[in-house]
Amino acid sequence: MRRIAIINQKGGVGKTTTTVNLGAALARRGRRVCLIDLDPQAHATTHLGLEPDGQLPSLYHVLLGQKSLAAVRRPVSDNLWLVPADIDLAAAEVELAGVVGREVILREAVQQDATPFDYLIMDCGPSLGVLTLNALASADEVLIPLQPHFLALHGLSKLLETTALVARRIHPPLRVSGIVVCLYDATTRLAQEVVADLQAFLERSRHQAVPWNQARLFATRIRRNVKLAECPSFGQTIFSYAPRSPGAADYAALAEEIDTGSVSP
Amino acid sequence: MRRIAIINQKGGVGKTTTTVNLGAALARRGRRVCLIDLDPQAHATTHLGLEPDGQLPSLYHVLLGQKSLAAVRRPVSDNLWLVPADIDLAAAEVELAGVVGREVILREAVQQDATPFDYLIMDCGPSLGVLTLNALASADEVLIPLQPHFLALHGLSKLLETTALVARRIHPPLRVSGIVVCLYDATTRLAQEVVADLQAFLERSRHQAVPWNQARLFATRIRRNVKLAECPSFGQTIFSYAPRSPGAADYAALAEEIDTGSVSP
Ligand SMILES: Nc1ncnc2c1ncn2[C@@H]1O[C@H](COP(=O)(O)OP(=O)(O)OP(=O)(O)O)[C@@H](O)[C@H]1O
Ligand SMILES: Nc1ncnc2c1ncn2[C@@H]1O[C@H](COP(=O)(O)OP(=O)(O)OP(=O)(O)O)[C@@H](O)[C@H]1O
Ligand SMILES: [Mg+2]
Ligand SMILES: [Mg+2]
Repeated sequence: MRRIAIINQKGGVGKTTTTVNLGAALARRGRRVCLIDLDPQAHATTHLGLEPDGQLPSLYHVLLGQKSLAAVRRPVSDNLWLVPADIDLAAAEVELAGVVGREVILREAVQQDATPFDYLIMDCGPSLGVLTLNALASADEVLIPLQPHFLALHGLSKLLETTALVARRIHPPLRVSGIVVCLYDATTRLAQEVVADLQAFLERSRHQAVPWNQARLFATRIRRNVKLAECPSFGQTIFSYAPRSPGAADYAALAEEIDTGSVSP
Repeated sequence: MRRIAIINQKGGVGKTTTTVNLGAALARRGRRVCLIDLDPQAHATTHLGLEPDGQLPSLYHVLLGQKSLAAVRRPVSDNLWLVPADIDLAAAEVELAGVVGREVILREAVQQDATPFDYLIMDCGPSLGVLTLNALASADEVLIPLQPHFLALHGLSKLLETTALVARRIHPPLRVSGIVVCLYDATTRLAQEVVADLQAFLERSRHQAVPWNQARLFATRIRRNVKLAECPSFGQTIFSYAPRSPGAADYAALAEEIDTGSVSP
């Protein structure tokens, strides 16, 4: 099972949109995919048509040791399952503050989960707090969605260092597998310049003894496409809502690239 | 002095862009403006050309009682000052966890600050943690930047409830003054539908005994304009970088609307 944490502490860069639509695209390729919503704002949960109203059996109950992952997991569509978040997850950050091994509770739950999946994909909110640390400690791969704006590279270094720290202290198998450019405005020079800066940054890292010297920039870029912003309001993924849109094409290409290692031209 | 907290727990909706450019626009109108960066990611600080490298005298030192606001405040341009954030602010959330009155430390510092300003504008990160609570407890007005996407309204209710709670328990003068639509894509039906939903929501609230029944939707909408995304990379506000751009026109109009209560046509 490939365990992927979708991480970026910068807000609004496409983490949730990527979790939901990449997950759906992999499911359409016949992979069994389990999504986990680790954001107290529960956007992946809402995106898939559930109501996080405080009544939902959720990841919160798993982190507090009250339920197993299997007990709160729900089928979404063929090959696609979701472990939802709910608003009480906001309290978890505080409630877990004093607990021993608070960053590895999710990892334990995943290890105890007997259900076979091909992919586990974890959506994190815009922070590097205990919920995000749980994702990092449970993952073998980190996928970083990144909006090609100025502050993107600034935040990236900090994020990579945090990943390295978790890898060293808590979970050695962890590695940054890749960065995916999201919200890509091909027409703007800004996007092209930031992507060029990003490629140069990754190139320099190749020759350094840093844990992300194998990180790749995915060839697939997710272009800005209003259909991707519309489908959450119908509780759907892009593949049900607008299967012929550029958004659907881009996430299908990303899934192929992640699944096989390359994209058909 | 008008004390405005720029708040939205949703990531990437234009909080920092609004803090910096609204602040600059008010300064250009001759108002004395002090910006405070309350986000450990320090984007407002970086936007204005400073380097949050752990060496900056910053808001962190104020929250820990080591320095006054005046001691860390820096002039940015005419009429515009900044109290910067720095990376060590991330530790504040944890370090303040046990401290009595941890949500009102900034308010005390503001009250002890003898320097006369017309506006205090506080930029918050995408969370409702102790740093954001400090902003709410120090503010008399809350300004909510909002991207007209589906999840905007979802998050708004939660945000308004939090504001009401702070007002009731910690800081009674607090009120939501307004919501400003940011990243507005006038060409998309999605943006128009969400704005219509927002207007309906605010209209319904008028007749309820809720603390936000006076909240207004600003007439000024900040349109999506790549110039606004480019200027941080030069450490500039939109008014130095691209003074004739739609981004500059929109923030100048917002400043007029906030300063005078209405916009000249
Ligand atoms: N490629 C795209 N084209 C158009 N809209 C997009 C695209 N990707 C994401 N969006 C929209 O942009 C907004 C931010 O995206 P999203 O919520 O996925 O980011 P996020 O990183 O998960 O944010 P947060 O930090 O708040 O968790 C959402 O309203 C989403 O619908
Ligand atoms: N009107 C606009 N037109 C084009 N780009 C914009 C506009 N407003 C903001 N941006 C860009 O969008 C990105 C997100 O904006 P910004 O950082 O201001 O949001 P934020 O709410 O402060 O995010 P966070 O939740 O991470 O603090 C930034 O790269 C910014 O430069
Ligand atoms: Mg998200
Ligand atoms: Mg910001």
